[in-house]
Amino acid sequence: PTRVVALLNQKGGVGKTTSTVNLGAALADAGHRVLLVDLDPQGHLSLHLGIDGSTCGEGTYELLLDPAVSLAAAIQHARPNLDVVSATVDLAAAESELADADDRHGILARKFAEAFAGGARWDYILLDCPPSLGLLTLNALAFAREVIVPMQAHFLALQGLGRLLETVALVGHGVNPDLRVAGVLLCMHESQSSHGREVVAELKRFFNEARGSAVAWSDATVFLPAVRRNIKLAEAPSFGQTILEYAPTCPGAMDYRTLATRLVEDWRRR
Amino acid sequence: PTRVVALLNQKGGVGKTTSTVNLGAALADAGHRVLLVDLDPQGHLSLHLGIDGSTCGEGTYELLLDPAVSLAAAIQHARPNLDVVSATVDLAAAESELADADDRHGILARKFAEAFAGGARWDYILLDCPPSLGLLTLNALAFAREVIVPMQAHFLALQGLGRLLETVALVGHGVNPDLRVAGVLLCMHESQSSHGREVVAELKRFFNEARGSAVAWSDATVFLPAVRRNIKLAEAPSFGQTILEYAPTCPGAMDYRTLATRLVEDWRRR
Ligand SMILES: Nc1ncnc2c1ncn2[C@@H]1O[C@H](COP(=O)(O)OP(=O)(O)OP(=O)(O)O)[C@@H](O)[C@H]1O
Ligand SMILES: Nc1ncnc2c1ncn2[C@@H]1O[C@H](COP(=O)(O)OP(=O)(O)OP(=O)(O)O)[C@@H](O)[C@H]1O
Ligand SMILES: [Mg+2]
Ligand SMILES: [Mg+2]
Repeated sequence: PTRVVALLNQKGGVGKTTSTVNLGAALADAGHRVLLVDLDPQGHLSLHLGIDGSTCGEGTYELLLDPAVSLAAAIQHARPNLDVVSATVDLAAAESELADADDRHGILARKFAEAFAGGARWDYILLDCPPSLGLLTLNALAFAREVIVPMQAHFLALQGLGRLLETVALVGHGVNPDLRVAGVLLCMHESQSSHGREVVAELKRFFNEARGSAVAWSDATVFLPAVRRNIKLAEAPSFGQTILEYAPTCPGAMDYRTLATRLVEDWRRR
Repeated sequence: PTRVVALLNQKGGVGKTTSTVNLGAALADAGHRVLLVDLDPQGHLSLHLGIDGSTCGEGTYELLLDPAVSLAAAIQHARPNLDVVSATVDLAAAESELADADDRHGILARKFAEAFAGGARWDYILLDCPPSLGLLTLNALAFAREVIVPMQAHFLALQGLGRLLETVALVGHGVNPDLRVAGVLLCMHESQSSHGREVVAELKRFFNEARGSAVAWSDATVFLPAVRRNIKLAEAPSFGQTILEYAPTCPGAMDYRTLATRLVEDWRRR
């Protein structure tokens, strides 16, 4: 079955795009067919991969706004096994342009349903969300089967988690009852910090208390390994490269590869 | 004259709040009268200082929405020389609630004008902006005299700068002709990284090319020292403390103190 994962956090600069690109690259490198969808008007996903979102024809904006545009028309082959749907700054207008559209949260899901019916197949679809809980993120949540929350193990980062889970719960009760929160992905992690350890302990306590309950995060975990802070991960996008291309043996590359392997095993077992 | 500074960056998690609190604390500690205004519905500024924004009576929301609320009613004395106007999550509704208000970008400026006329005085007013270029940020820009842009020396962080400066230029040409961009404050800086140095060089080149022109950033600089990445800065808010209270001799405290001193000297010279 296709795994559809939304990388979600309304807080900015927490590692959503870096994780989407590098997890996607690690999965593709391991032989899985991967599609990355950029839902952020900043267009950093395409930038990170060295793709020019504005010259590539149809992208996320056209896919959401134009009923005549199919998913196939919006897909670029970025790397072997790694397809991309690009975002451009036009996407910023989507929120208002779609304000009166019918079922404006289900557009992404519908375009994908049509594509699947037509035989399109990937093993993993990763949705890079913008730092907000608006229409673009809601389209991701209406389509996704799971949510991964990239975040830093900082006190201030914990504060937004409640509101994020509320939004997931809302969509889960409404339009997407199978939506699950798979867990938290710790990014830019500094393992020597006792503060970091306390925040991680707090997260684990929170998820443990939800075990056996009816919430969407009742079997959520804190993924290990944490992705360590590693400047190579910030350098790679300036060359339009994934971390596996830019610095295949650096800690950042190791962490994302290990994460990809663990997620595949996890998913296989369920 | 009162320095009114907006700490601005539509990108999230770049150090706006950490810088507002700690620069403010350093200025207050040096004997200046400081007011911090939280314009972010996340309310992290109050959280950072150990103030409960929701129980403190009037805050930014009431100040913007209720003509009967004066600035004086919204002020809390957080520390010696350090006053605060708190934000609560209600502030998230301000954008839509003010959509049809007259001169909805000038509300903050008007409330302050009334307060100044009544004799209110601070040496420095720092405005902590949310990660967006919407109504709350525009109120900051309509009132501020200068803009400081906290950012990380990362490739992806450079990408949003153009749009940020466009917005400043718009407000500068319209409602606030004296608005200047004082410069960029490098946050979470890793000085050993050659990538960081390249990004800093790029920023300096960009500002040098603007010298002598008519833009709002024609005398902008990259402030030194950069504020180094230092986990203490992420720990302090979990205790409701400024860095000067939490770890007065750590690199984070040193950097913000040095910065405060340099800014004061800079401002004195102009
Ligand atoms: N583990 C890491 N070590 C060092 N730098 C990192 C790491 N992960 C991400 N970065 C850098 O931190 C910044 C923020 O990361 P990223 O853009 O992935 O976050 P985001 O959540 O997608 O941000 P936004 O909310 O703006 O979309 C980027 O400059 C990125 O290159
Ligand atoms: N120099 C630093 N070293 C280590 N951690 C830092 C540093 N500066 C800020 N942080 C931490 O990084 C995170 C983001 O910082 P901060 O909240 O100040 O950014 P922001 O721009 O105000 O974010 P937002 O856009 O959400 O308002 C916080 O958890 C903060 O504690
Ligand atoms: Mg992103
Ligand atoms: Mg902030």
